[in-house]
Amino acid sequence: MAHIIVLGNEKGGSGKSTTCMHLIAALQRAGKGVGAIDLDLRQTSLFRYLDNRRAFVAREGIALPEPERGVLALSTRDSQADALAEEEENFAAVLNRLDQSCDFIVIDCPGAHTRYARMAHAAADTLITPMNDSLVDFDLLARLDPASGDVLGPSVYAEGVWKARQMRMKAGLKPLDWVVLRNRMAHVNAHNRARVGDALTELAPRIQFRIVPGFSERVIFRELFLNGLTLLDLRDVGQGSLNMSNLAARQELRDLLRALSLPNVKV
Amino acid sequence: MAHIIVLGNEKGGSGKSTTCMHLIAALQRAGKGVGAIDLDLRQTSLFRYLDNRRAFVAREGIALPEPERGVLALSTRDSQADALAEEEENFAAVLNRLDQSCDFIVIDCPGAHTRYARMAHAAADTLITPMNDSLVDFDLLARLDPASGDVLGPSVYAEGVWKARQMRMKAGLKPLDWVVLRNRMAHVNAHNRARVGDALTELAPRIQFRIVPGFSERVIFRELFLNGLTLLDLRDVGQGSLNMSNLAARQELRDLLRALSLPNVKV
Ligand SMILES: Nc1ncnc2c1ncn2[C@@H]1O[C@H](COP(=O)(O)OP(=O)(O)OP(=O)(O)O)[C@@H](O)[C@H]1O
Ligand SMILES: Nc1ncnc2c1ncn2[C@@H]1O[C@H](COP(=O)(O)OP(=O)(O)OP(=O)(O)O)[C@@H](O)[C@H]1O
Ligand SMILES: [Mg+2]
Ligand SMILES: [Mg+2]
Repeated sequence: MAHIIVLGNEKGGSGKSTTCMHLIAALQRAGKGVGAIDLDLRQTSLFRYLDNRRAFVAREGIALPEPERGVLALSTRDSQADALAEEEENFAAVLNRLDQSCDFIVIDCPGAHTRYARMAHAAADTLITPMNDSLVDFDLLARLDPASGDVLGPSVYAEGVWKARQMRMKAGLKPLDWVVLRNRMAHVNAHNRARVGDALTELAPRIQFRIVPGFSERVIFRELFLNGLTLLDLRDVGQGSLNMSNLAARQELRDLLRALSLPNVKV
Repeated sequence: MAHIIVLGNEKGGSGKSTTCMHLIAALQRAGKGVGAIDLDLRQTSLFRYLDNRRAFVAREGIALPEPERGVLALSTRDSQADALAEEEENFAAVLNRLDQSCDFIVIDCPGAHTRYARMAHAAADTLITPMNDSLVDFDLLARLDPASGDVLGPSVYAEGVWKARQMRMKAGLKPLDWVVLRNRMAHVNAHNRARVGDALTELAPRIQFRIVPGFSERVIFRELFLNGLTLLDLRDVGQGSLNMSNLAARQELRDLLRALSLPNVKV
């Protein structure tokens, strides 16, 4: 049974696709068979990143690990109920196929509450929610009292995860491991980071997620997009000159992988 | 006729809601009547920001300018065609109502290609597209050749704007002013910023947008969210201690407003 990892957060630009790409790279380099599903069917940021990688390999003649892909199409049926039924069939079929050959299936969700995204959240063994170090992003997890900073109640994305957990329990699946990480953190902004950190620490036990080490704002996480590369590929492509920021980026990725405690993955 | 400003970018987390909130604040302080429509019907980040503002005013007894709101609901009809027809009626009704009392109507779009978002893009007199200083964000405007950096062709969001322009022309409306700004820029990353800047400069004449000054990554743009405040409100609430970053932030907002060249707005 492949272990299903979902990158989910309805908040846009929280780092789902970026984290997804780097997780795929890290798992492949740990020797695992990885399947990738891009549920952002319009933007397809993950598959674009992977297309760029494929083009780089073809152009430069350098071998790089590439995941197997699961491709899903949007139903064109006019009735919502019919469209849902068709997409549920597609989703199950793709998961079954990838399950045959993969140790891990990594699913990148869009920043929206689509039918496929809801299916992915119910199918996830590990749900990774990256977020900006921001009370605006936090607002999609829970509402805070402006005066006291206390958690007032869950917001729309947390409620969605709760529903997915319910579906999972009804289907008799093992519990979802929900992890939240902060992304694009800057060293400056210590006060804001403490406010967000405190809010997350208070919220975590209430809606059942654990907080794992995340990523700093580092241009290395995005400047290799056109070539489809990640920092883990730099040695293979002969750009192994790891400066301070890249070494730190490697460590951040390693710390995340360790904290995820994935089955049979030694870090 | 109220001038309609739309914040649009299918790419999530590009700064639509943040730019929207600060533009509303700036226009109100320039003495204009402002209407606000939040088309992110699930996250409602803009209306949450405004709700927090309203709660602050009630709690602290400090008067602050608040825009008029236009509220839209998602159609629950099962057929796509029926849902579209109902939503088109809702949209026109809300615009007509706000038009009576507002100089400007500001519309915040979600990071997705929804029916209401498409209507907003066709209705926009000014379309503001904020984006991260990133080739990943750029990828939603156009594809670049990885080797040469040349623009290969428009991507999904640029095509959406083109379709909106077509609808506008057929309806006999004046041309859309499409402006693109970079958001969350960091002083470090000069090389990456130059790459994105060059790509934007090459693309601008081809798909007909102009580039305007944007915003740096500054915690002042997000740390006041819980109280619904912007940096323009700090003097009114007695926190007028403008440090270097806040003064620079003010100037960035002023520079944007000037570059927008809005009717009857002196900056
Ligand atoms: N740690 C990081 N350092 C630097 N840039 C980053 C980092 N993480 C993400 N980015 C950049 O931030 C932007 C948003 O990231 P990304 O596209 O991964 O988010 P997303 O959650 O997948 O967005 P969407 O909701 O649109 O799918 C992109 O421009 C990306 O290149
Ligand atoms: N100039 C800035 N400086 C600091 N933080 C910023 C800035 N602009 C935006 N942010 C933060 O970046 C994140 C994304 O911004 P925002 O929510 O405005 O984007 P959006 O395009 O409306 O996203 P969505 O696609 O989810 O609607 C938020 O956490 C916000 O607080
Ligand atoms: Mg994405
Ligand atoms: Mg928004």
